[in-house]
Amino acid sequence: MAKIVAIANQKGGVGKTTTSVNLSGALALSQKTVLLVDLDPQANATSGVGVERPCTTVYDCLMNRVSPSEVILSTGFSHLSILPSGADLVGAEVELANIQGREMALKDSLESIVENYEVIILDCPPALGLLTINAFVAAHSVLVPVQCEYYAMEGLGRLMTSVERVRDTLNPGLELEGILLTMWDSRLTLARQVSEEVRKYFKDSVYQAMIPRNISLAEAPSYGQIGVVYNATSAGAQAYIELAKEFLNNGEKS
Amino acid sequence: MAKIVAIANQKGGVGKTTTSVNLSGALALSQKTVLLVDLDPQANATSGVGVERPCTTVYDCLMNRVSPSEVILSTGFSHLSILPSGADLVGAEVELANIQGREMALKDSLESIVENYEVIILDCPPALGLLTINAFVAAHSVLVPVQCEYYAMEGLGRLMTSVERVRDTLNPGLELEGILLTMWDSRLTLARQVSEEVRKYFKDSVYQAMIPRNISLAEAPSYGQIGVVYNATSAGAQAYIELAKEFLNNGEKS
Ligand SMILES: Nc1ncnc2c1ncn2[C@@H]1O[C@H](COP(=O)(O)OP(=O)(O)OP(=O)(O)O)[C@@H](O)[C@H]1O
Ligand SMILES: Nc1ncnc2c1ncn2[C@@H]1O[C@H](COP(=O)(O)OP(=O)(O)OP(=O)(O)O)[C@@H](O)[C@H]1O
Ligand SMILES: [Mg+2]
Ligand SMILES: [Mg+2]
Repeated sequence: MAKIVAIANQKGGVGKTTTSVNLSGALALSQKTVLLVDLDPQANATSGVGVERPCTTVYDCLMNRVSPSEVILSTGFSHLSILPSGADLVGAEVELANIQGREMALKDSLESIVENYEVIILDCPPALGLLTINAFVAAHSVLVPVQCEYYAMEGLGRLMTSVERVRDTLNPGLELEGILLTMWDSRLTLARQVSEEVRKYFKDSVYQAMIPRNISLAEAPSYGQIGVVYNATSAGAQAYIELAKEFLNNGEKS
Repeated sequence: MAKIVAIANQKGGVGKTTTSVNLSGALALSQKTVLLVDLDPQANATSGVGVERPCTTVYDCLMNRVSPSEVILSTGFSHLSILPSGADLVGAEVELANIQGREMALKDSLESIVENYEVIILDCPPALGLLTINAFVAAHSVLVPVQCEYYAMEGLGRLMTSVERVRDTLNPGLELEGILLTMWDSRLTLARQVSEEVRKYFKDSVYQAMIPRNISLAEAPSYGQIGVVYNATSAGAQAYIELAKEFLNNGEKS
């Protein structure tokens, strides 16, 4: 039975996709069978693992009841598969709104393939709309990337409220997997202030691993590569490998 | 009659709010009367000009037909006012969906105050949903911040398609105000590659002014200050002042 984790934060550009792709990659490197689900119409996670213009996407699973096993693609990385996104997903938020059980569409869809993977990672769009709510309903936990900048802290309260609301209604088992500090730059006072504030408030929920600002993480997707493989010895890649270890250790404890 | 400009890009974290706040600030410094409208439920533009927890927001204008003149607040910066956002705006996308003329709500609301300002800047959320569509319908033009990174280029086609669709249906006068390269770092190959690609494709629509990655732009909001005032001689502030000059020059030509 796979552990399903949603990577979410409504603040834009905080590293959700970079974390989804590189955590998936690092877990695959440690021989876990991983499925990455791209729930963002921007389809950045899809291109981030080198997949171009898929003909069927997660939209078909949510709206046309196509089984994910017919849409899932292998990537160039062993142990890592992707349920890709595409521009058609833009319509899903509006179309889902009028359907009975609209929050359960992803959970119902993944049920048929959940036994085939050890970890399923859900990359969410920068909003708390129906696609992200679907991810919260389908997931066992939520991992929240937080950029070490001022605006990124402001939305955390609302994100936690949204998680709690889903826990109280549609998914009683939903937990906080952890808070990940991203684009950390130890030379910047702002980064230190934000990370201290986040650790003070979220205490042990914050990963020890912090992801530094590292250019090779931003370069990797332009080559259709995953950062942890594109430049394995870089500070960014190493940080995601550390994160994967911490993620697996936390999983053994619970 | 105010010139109304939407600052939009569905990619998250590319500098929409930083551009909205600092372009507004730079225009106000050159004695233009400016209204900044915060259309993002995250309310970053609202806190970016130092306004905390406003009791009425743009939500009341869109949903409860409250006149903007009763919601607009002055900021600590002369010539700059704000129509603030708040968490209640989260509900607007879903609530608007079922209303007749849902795309015209903002345009209709702003009509009563458009004579009071020379420029109105609309900060959009990271999505092409109903709030951004409302901005496209109300605006004369769209200014698109593009971060000098790989993922930021991917969504530009879809953004332009959305602008064209609104031009063909609800707002025939809608134009592209310009493409602004943000978080530019001349030392990075990736930034040079992306900026060359964007200039090749969008030609003269790309501003000469490029906004460098500059920490004081990210620090300013934590003090409730606008970058162009917080650290006026910084490279970031100077770039936004250059942008404002170019913006005003372009306006005179058309
Ligand atoms: N640690 C890092 N160091 C350097 N660049 C990074 C890092 N993490 C992410 N980036 C870059 O920053 C930009 C934003 O990251 P990313 O797209 O992963 O964020 P996101 O939260 O998924 O954005 P969105 O809200 O649009 O979905 C991307 O161009 C990415 O390549
Ligand atoms: N030129 C710059 N130099 C350094 N930091 C910047 C610059 N522009 C923006 N930032 C910082 O980068 C982060 C993202 O910028 P901003 O919030 O303005 O983007 P956005 O597109 O409005 O994001 P969202 O998609 O969430 O609305 C913020 O923390 C901001 O302070
Ligand atoms: Mg993303
Ligand atoms: Mg913003």
